[in-house]
Amino acid sequence: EAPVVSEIASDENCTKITIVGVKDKPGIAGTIFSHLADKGINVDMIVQGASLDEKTNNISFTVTRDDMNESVNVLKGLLPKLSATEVIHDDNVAKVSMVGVGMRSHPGVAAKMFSLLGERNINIHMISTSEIKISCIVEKGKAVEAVRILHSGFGLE
Amino acid sequence: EAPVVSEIASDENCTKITIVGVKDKPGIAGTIFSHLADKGINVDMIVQGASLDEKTNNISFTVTRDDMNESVNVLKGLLPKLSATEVIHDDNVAKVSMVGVGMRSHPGVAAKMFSLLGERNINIHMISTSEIKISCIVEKGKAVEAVRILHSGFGLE
Ligand SMILES: C[C@@H](O)[C@H](N)C(=O)O
Ligand SMILES: C[C@@H](O)[C@H](N)C(=O)O
Repeated sequence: EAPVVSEIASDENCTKITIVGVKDKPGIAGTIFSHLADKGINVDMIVQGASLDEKTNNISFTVTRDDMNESVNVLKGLLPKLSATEVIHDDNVAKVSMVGVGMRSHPGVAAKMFSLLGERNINIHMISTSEIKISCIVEKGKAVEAVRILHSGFGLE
Repeated sequence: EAPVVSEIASDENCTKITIVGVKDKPGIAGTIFSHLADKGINVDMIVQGASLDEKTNNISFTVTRDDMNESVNVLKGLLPKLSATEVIHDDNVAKVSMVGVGMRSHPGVAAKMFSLLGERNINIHMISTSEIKISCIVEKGKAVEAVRILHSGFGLE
């Protein structure tokens, strides 16, 4: 089927948080997100790439602005238990998402989204994809422009 | 709405690839995935966490077994252009996914998935989430057990 991008939107009520240097062993992710869940914190995107050394890894995620400080405090409290290095956070971000069908079987769709943003000098901080949704975290001030150029590039004006 | 996990499945035709130390500047992700798309390579998950230093980043993604070698070669060819360090890859992996509704607004769902896997000593290599799907990359040999314990833990026997 031809890939159909049906919706492009941004969400500026978004902050990104990364816990750095956690042990890459079973149970760590469960511990982190259970502690956040216990505080009633809704986590939106969770993104973890592959460990480079199979010893440590970093886990990035996003929460609303209201939950950023509490999330950071929860993670800082866990640093010793996780043997992790630090927690970094940034509230100057927004999520830009493209929703569609058939996107996985069309390798060019994600490439085109990333290229359109790159051509306008919009840096992509985080990426998460599924068959029906591609989400990028960008600088908050660029979210409106990002949606506009993606609408234009994908013919959704 | 109560979170409803409707489906839990694994995909063993999965290999993970990471390009390490790419420049964290606009256009890099577009370049990488355009080159892969030009070869007709279907990329499944793309996962990029936040850069730690705003200078470099790593990008992980998955492709089928048939596409792993070509993907690695494409990336190796791009290393100079991207000022990247290396390409790492692992074919001893599988994707385990939970599909549901209302998962984003229920912070405990991802935490429970990660904890169930952790309790059985199943290490999580990569994580990618959306409102309706949580995907984890684990060791291939653990995929069947992972699906079984998640079915049991979420009451989907
Ligand atoms: C690392 C890569 O995602 C880069 N930040 C880009 O925007 O293309
Ligand atoms: C880093 C973290 O994801 C760890 N590998 C775990 O399985 O919990």
